[in-house]
Amino acid sequence: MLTISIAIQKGGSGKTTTALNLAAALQRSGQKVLLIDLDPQANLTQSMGIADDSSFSIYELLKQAASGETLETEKAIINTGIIPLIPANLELASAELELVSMYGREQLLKQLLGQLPEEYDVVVVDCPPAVGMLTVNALTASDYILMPLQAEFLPFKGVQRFMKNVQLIKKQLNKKLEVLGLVLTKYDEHKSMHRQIRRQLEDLYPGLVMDTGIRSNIALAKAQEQFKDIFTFDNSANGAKDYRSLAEEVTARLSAV
Amino acid sequence: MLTISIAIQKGGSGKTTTALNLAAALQRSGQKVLLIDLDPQANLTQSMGIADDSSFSIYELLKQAASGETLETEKAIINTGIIPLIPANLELASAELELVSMYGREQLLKQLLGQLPEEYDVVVVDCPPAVGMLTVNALTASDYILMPLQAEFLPFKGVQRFMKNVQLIKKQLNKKLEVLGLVLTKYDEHKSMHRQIRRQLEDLYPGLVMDTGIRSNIALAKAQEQFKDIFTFDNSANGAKDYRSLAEEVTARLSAV
Ligand SMILES: Nc1ncnc2c1ncn2[C@@H]1O[C@H](COP(=O)(O)OP(=O)(O)OP(=O)(O)O)[C@@H](O)[C@H]1O
Ligand SMILES: Nc1ncnc2c1ncn2[C@@H]1O[C@H](COP(=O)(O)OP(=O)(O)OP(=O)(O)O)[C@@H](O)[C@H]1O
Ligand SMILES: [Mg+2]
Ligand SMILES: [Mg+2]
Repeated sequence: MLTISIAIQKGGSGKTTTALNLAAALQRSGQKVLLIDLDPQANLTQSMGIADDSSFSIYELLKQAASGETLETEKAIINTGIIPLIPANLELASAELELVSMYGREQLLKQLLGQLPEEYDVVVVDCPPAVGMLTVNALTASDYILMPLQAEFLPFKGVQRFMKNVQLIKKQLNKKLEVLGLVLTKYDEHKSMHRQIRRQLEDLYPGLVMDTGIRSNIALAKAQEQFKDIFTFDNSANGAKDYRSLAEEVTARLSAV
Repeated sequence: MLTISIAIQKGGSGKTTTALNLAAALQRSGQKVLLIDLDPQANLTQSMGIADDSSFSIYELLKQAASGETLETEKAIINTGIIPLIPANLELASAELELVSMYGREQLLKQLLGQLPEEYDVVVVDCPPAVGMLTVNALTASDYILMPLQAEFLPFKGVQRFMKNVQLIKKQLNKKLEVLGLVLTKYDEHKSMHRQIRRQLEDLYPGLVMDTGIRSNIALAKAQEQFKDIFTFDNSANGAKDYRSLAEEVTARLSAV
């Protein structure tokens, strides 16, 4: 079972959109996938048409792990019709503070993933725009991190700082963590700025920038409003082509290891 | 002196871009403006060409306030060449946790604003994509909150939840806080989804949606790369027209009170 965190602290980088559509593409290619919404905004949960105020979510599971109780992971998994999901709820906003003073506070998600009821091939974790206790839990539990970002100046500054955080977490909490790659989102190759920032990223992080760029495509936002992944919404849309291509590239990188 | 927070938890909503360019437009219309970067990402600071690892930033000021020391606000203000700025630095990331157990922890920014060396007409505060101790400090200290957001499904879900947080903070911490408005960013009136979400917001929050929508304009991102506000970068760009229009609308709303 491989665990991939979709994480970067820069807001609006396409984390949630990538978590859902990469997971859907992997599932369509035959993988057994589980999604986890680790963001107090609960956007992934909302985009799958699931209530963001359920009584048993990732928050309740983390609290069980923190207090050493039996982990009821099966109870938390919702069969959404697209992909199984452990949802977030609004209470998760208080998790950052509540977890801070608990023993083994960075290992809670890792514990949960050790107690899943089924054999999943891939677990995909959607993270919040912050490097707090939730993202740290995700990276401590993950084999890989995939970082989406727009090819613009502020995201470019942000990824450089985030990379340092990732290296620190790898060193202190999870030596097996690898950067799967950086994927450019809302990419427009007609914009000179996007091409230039792409090149700068390729120079700065050789081999890490995915060949696949996710082009700007309103179908990706429209699909979320209808609680669909992009393939179900419009399999011929650019967004579908790009996320299919991303899934192939991710699979190739995973097999190359 | 009026204090306006640019805040919403949804990432990539255009907070930092709005903080800088609204402030620049207000200054050009004759107001004496101060900018405060309250985001550990320090994007506003970076977009003004200021070091994001200075030794005396908003973080050090907040710590002085928390420990009851003399507040050296003057020392923190940088004359950037565009607008005076109290910068953020990387340490601010630990502020969320450090401030949590301090007395009067939500009032720290308010204390600082009571100790500014000069008479500013407007203070504009850029907030992080989170409703944590930093955003709570901003809203406790502010007269107004302006919420930028994209006219898409996930931001639409996000603003509804954020509004509840704002009302709670108003009730418990700052009865004078008013919502100045919601401003649509990266708006494309050719996209039916954007028009539809705009209408839904106008129905849900009558009178709150600003008439001015900030159109999608790469010049806004390019200006940040050159450490310029949009007016200095390209005064004829759509981004300049839209932020000028936003500033006029904001000024009109402030005078109407
Ligand atoms: N390639 C794309 N083309 C067009 N719209 C996109 C694309 N990717 C994402 N979006 C839209 O941009 C908005 C932000 O994307 P998303 O929520 O996935 O980013 P995020 O990084 O998860 O944000 P946050 O930091 O708040 O968690 C959403 O409305 C989404 O539908
Ligand atoms: N109207 C616009 N047209 C084109 N690009 C824009 C526009 N507004 C913002 N951007 C760009 O979108 C990206 C995100 O904007 P910005 O950083 O201002 O959002 P934010 O809400 O402050 O993000 P965060 O949640 O990370 O603080 C930046 O690269 C910025 O230059
Ligand atoms: Mg998200
Ligand atoms: Mg910002």
